[in-house]
Amino acid sequence: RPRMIAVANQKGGVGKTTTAINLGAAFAERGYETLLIDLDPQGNASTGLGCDVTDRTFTIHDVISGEVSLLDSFCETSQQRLRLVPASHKLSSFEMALANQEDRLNLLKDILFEDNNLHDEFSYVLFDCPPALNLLTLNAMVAAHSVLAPLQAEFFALQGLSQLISSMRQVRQSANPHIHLEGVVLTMFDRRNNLSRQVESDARQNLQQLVFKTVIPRAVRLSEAPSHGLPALHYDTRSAGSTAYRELADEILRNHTK
Amino acid sequence: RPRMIAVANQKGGVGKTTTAINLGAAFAERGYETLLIDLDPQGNASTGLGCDVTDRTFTIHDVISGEVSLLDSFCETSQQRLRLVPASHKLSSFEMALANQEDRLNLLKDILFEDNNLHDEFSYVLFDCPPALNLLTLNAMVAAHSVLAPLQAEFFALQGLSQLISSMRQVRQSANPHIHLEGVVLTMFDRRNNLSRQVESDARQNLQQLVFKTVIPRAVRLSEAPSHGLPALHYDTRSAGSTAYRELADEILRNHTK
Ligand SMILES: Nc1ncnc2c1ncn2[C@@H]1O[C@H](COP(=O)(O)OP(=O)(O)OP(=O)(O)O)[C@@H](O)[C@H]1O
Ligand SMILES: Nc1ncnc2c1ncn2[C@@H]1O[C@H](COP(=O)(O)OP(=O)(O)OP(=O)(O)O)[C@@H](O)[C@H]1O
Ligand SMILES: [Mg+2]
Ligand SMILES: [Mg+2]
Repeated sequence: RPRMIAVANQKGGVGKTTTAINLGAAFAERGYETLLIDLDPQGNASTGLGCDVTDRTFTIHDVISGEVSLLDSFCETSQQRLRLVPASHKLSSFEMALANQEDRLNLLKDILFEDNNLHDEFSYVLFDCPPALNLLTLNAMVAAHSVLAPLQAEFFALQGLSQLISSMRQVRQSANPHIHLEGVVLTMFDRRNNLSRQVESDARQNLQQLVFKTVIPRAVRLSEAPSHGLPALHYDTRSAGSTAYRELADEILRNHTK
Repeated sequence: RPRMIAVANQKGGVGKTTTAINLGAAFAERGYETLLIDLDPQGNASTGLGCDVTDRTFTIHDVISGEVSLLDSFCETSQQRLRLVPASHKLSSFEMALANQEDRLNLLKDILFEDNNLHDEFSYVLFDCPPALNLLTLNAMVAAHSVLAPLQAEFFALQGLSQLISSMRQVRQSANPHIHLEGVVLTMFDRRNNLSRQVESDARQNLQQLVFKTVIPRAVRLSEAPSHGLPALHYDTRSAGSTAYRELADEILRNHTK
């Protein structure tokens, strides 16, 4: 069965989408069939992979509302073996619409587990989550095996980490006994900046081996790539950002084969 | 009556909290009594002004649920004339808890208008909004006179602007005929970076005079200040970030006296 990883952090702008896109592309490059599901109403992962609002025949919102099967909703990306289920603005009313539904936390999980084809098709499924511990993110945590938390090397981002971890613990106790932390990855790291180094040392001290050895540097090519609808691995394959995400993929793959 | 400004943008990490704190401090420095209401469950504006989770006697959640009056919930900050109503984690269940309540969009507005003392006490009220077009942000848009939208000079941030503006228009048609765009302020701007300059020229072309002349540069002192619980205007008064936020305050004040 595919390994499912939720890329989540309620702090905004920490690199969730950039990590989901480029880690997905790196898994695909290494031969693993990968599916990226965009759960953010902003739809940045969809746009960043070249699937603009007008190109989205079906979205994850259509899948969750039962209008189309998961298998019919995939779209191809520029990266072979990386497929996408795009987001929709309609996701922003998800919470309000489902407030009274009993099994509202299991919607995503039920869809993914029903679909036997998924199990044969993919090795990895990544969820790009919105910047909130809301019903969409919780659905991803209930469906996933693990949470990958990008941590921007900044003060506010470090503050929010304990809340993210405690939410994950609550999901483990109530809805998904398997969910664990895949790891924390430092993003937008600038070696010359005291604050960056301070956040790194705090994180490694508190979380130890849960913090990936791989650190993603602040690299302008990572923020340019989405405007071309490409992962950075395609946009500028030898750039520092591309190299770092390949290293992160290798580190995760090593952990999975241990 | 105080002018109420919602600092909002559903894109995460664009500088909403940094703008709310430092613009608030600049208004206060210029002699205007200012109240900052932290509507984000993360509580970054509260922490950034030195009001840690353990110091928060009352929060905006307590005020909205009717447990305490607005006037009793203020706490002082290091800046004279700048007061804060802190956030609470409980805000994250706001949406779910109020899904069935008829007047759920007017809760904040009703509290602010009932309170006559507020009218005599303050010249400005700023709302720091969470990274979502959810019930909390919509409540701020219904209560406020205007929306101030920080725009990070990046591709994904520019993408989200049209959705923010269309949400504001919907609020104007349905719940608050006065709401208008105070302006868009470019943040984390780096003159040496092509993408930054590209985003600026796109924004000024599409939105023209709605984009403030003042541009907030990427400045490390702005991201260091919150770990000391101080606005940058206190932490490093002569830094580029502090100067830029003072200029922004002056530009807004000039617009208000025209
Ligand atoms: N390592 C990096 N170096 C430079 N820029 C980066 C890096 N990672 C991400 N960015 C840029 O920073 C901004 C925020 O990143 P991104 O949108 O991936 O974060 P996010 O956590 O998904 O945001 P949101 O909370 O809104 O979903 C984007 O404009 C992105 O292009
Ligand atoms: N002009 C700037 N220069 C450098 N760093 C900045 C600047 N403005 C904000 N920052 C830093 O960037 C990060 C994001 O800013 P901030 O938290 O204010 O954004 P936000 O929009 O409030 O985020 P969220 O969507 O999570 O509420 C913070 O760590 C902040 O300290
Ligand atoms: Mg994102
Ligand atoms: Mg904020």
